[in-house]
Amino acid sequence: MGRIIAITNQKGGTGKTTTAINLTACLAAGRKQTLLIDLDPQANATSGIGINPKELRRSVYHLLVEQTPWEQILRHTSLKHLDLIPSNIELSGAEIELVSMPRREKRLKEALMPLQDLYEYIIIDSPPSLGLLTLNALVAASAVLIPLQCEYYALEGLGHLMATIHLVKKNLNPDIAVEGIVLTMHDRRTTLSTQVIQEVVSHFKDKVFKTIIPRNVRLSEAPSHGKPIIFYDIHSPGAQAYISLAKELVRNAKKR
Amino acid sequence: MGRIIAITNQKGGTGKTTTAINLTACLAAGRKQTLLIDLDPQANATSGIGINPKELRRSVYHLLVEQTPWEQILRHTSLKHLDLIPSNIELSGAEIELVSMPRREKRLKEALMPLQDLYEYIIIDSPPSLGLLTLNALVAASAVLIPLQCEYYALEGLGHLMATIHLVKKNLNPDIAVEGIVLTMHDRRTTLSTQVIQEVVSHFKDKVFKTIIPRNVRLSEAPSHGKPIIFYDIHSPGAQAYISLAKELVRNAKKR
Ligand SMILES: Nc1ncnc2c1ncn2[C@@H]1O[C@H](COP(=O)(O)OP(=O)(O)OP(=O)(O)O)[C@@H](O)[C@H]1O
Ligand SMILES: Nc1ncnc2c1ncn2[C@@H]1O[C@H](COP(=O)(O)OP(=O)(O)OP(=O)(O)O)[C@@H](O)[C@H]1O
Ligand SMILES: [Mg+2]
Ligand SMILES: [Mg+2]
Repeated sequence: MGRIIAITNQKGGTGKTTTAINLTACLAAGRKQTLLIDLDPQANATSGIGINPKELRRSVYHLLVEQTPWEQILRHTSLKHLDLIPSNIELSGAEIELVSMPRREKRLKEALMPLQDLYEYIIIDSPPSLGLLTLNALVAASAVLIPLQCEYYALEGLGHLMATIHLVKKNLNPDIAVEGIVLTMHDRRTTLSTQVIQEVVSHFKDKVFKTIIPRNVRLSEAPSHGKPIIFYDIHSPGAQAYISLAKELVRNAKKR
Repeated sequence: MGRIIAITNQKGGTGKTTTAINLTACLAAGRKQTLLIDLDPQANATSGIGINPKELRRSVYHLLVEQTPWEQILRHTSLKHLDLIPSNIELSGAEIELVSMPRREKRLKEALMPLQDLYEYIIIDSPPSLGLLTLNALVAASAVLIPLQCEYYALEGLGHLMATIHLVKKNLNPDIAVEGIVLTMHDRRTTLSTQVIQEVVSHFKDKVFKTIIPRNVRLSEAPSHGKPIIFYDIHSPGAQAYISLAKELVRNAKKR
């Protein structure tokens, strides 16, 4: 049974998509059969991995709202062992459409059931909000990975995110647990970064991944080439950090 | 009649809140009677200007959903000529609640009518989505200011944002127009920044503000002190850039 991990943080721009693409690419490079799900209408994970959202006839919208079979939506990527359920602009209407649908929070969970036996890791990239799309990710997942920019506003939103995960655990998905917080865009030169890290580590202790992702311009260049960092510049600090994060994730799972 | 300007971009983390706080502070310092509206459940504009969202009994939620009079919600800030309609966590339920309400896109527009004669500038900080909250901002406003990070993903989302503004203009608010695109977090050292700027300027020509906001750590430190940049570090490159942006905005209005 594959692990379903939601990559979630309602704060915008904290590195959700960058983490989703690069973590899945590193897991696939380590020969773990991996599926990436783009649950954001911005479709950044889709384009960042080299697929043009505008050319898609079917997307995750159809999986959620029209219950189209996954075989008609799934795409192979240029990476062996990494497949994608893509997104496109049609998804932006889904939140309003889902409001009046039965089992509106469980639609992704139900759609992924047949896929859990085919993949070791299923990773979901969430949009920057706590609406019905993110709720679907939190109900489908057994673990939540939280990318957190080393900035003040990002820290402020963490309490609300944890409270929401707690509510989902109580009312909708008893299996969900926080896999860990990943500190992203860390800039060694600023005291702000160091202060934020100290605050997060003292609060959340072993729930914070040891791997810290540095601010590295190569990470923000890679998506314009449609490639994960390990295929764009394997020697960059960004690539090395995501390789180490993937190893840490796999190691933590073994310890349980 | 005050100008209502929405600060909008569905891409997360592009500098919407940082621009909303610092632009309003500079307008107020220039003795323009200014109102900042925080339309994001994250309430970053509220805390960034020094007001604790957790202590509020009333917020913009009550203005939109319960039609509470604005006098019971408005707060004065520590800056002369700058008032705030604050946000807090209650707003996160508003999007689902608004779906089934009459005139759901016009509620902010109607609530702001009495305020337009009291302020020269009313600036709205939007959340990172194109849902009903942002739609309310686009219907209430006569101008849209678009902060755009000098990054690839930010560029990708611009087309969709322009298309949405066009739809709002056609169906909901014929007065709306793009005031301009503000390039933010520009890092002179990276070629990516320069490439994005060239692409935006060649596409959108005079719709791009001449003032470019540099990446400046003082801008990300200021919110933890609850102060706009001009009161945290007036000599910083960030403060100088927002002073110049406020002047450019006022100058452009005079030219029309
Ligand atoms: N470690 C890093 N170093 C440098 N740039 C980064 C890093 N991580 C992400 N970025 C860049 O920062 C921006 C924000 O990252 P990203 O889009 O992954 O965040 P997000 O949380 O998915 O955003 P959204 O909330 O819009 O979904 C992107 O332009 C990305 O390329
Ligand atoms: N010019 C800048 N230089 C350095 N840091 C900046 C700059 N502008 C914004 N920041 C920081 O980058 C982060 C994102 O900015 P901000 O929160 O203003 O974006 P936003 O678009 O409002 O995000 P959201 O989509 O979550 O509402 C914040 O931590 C902020 O302090
Ligand atoms: Mg993203
Ligand atoms: Mg914001």
